Amino acid sequence: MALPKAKEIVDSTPVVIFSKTYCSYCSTVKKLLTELGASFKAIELNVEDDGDETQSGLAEWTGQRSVPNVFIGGKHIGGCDATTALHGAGKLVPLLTEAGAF
Amino acid sequence: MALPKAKEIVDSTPVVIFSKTYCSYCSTVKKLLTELGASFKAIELNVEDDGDETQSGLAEWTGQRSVPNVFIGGKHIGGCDATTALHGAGKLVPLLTEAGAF
Ligand SMILES: N[C@@H](CCC(=O)N[C@@H](CS)C(=O)NCC(=O)O)C(=O)O
Ligand SMILES: N[C@@H](CCC(=O)N[C@@H](CS)C(=O)NCC(=O)O)C(=O)O
Ligand code: FES
Repeated sequence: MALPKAKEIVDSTPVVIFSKTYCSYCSTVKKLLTELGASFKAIELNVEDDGDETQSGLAEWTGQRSVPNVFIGGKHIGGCDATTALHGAGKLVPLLTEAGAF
Repeated sequence: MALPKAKEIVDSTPVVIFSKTYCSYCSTVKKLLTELGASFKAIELNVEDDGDETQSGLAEWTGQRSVPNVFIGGKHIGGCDATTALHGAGKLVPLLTEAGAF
């Protein structure tokens, strides 16, 4: 899908996780969002045809090459640690609400 | 390296982690052992020539296909969750001590 399409999805979707299907850090974030009842779109970079290209594009755009790469309300959040830290600080649900994830 | 060599390493090394270099669950286990001061051998299956074959061999032998795949004192421990649960129950350090990891 590469960067232009990734940016389009991020701009038009409340919650987007760039992910890999085999990655436990990615499943941790998906599980958290599911438990919170938030809708999200997961883009599995190991399955997409141009997953590598997208991952490089994301690295250039956000400075983050790793997965999970999480966006809420079009805003770059970070990875698994950043997302769970926000939740620990009580800030994740407000962000999700504002983004229309519920 | 495949299964025979993997078994040989498990039998002759106090602590062995079958791992992948890019995996945060694997780094979590390595970090824990390092913090405890335990020696360990990490076999990086995404780097080894026959990593896939070894991973399949381990699946057949232990019933576990995933990484990290942890052995202490020749005994199959499990993955990241199993290892951290043992530590939470105060059982990891005694196992490591018995295996000669310190
Ligand atoms: N601290 C980061 C860790 C991110 C990380 O290291 N992700 C690994 C997978 S667990 C990764 O992207 N490895 C390289 C790759 O898969 O391309 C987080 O909280 O998300
Ligand atoms: N609950 C398991 C999770 C293990 C797991 O799902 N590992 C992933 C990587 S994080 C895996 O092996 N995926 C398939 C692969 O890499 O071949 C644990 O505690 O270790
Ligand atoms: S690949 Fe193992 S935690 Fe991401």
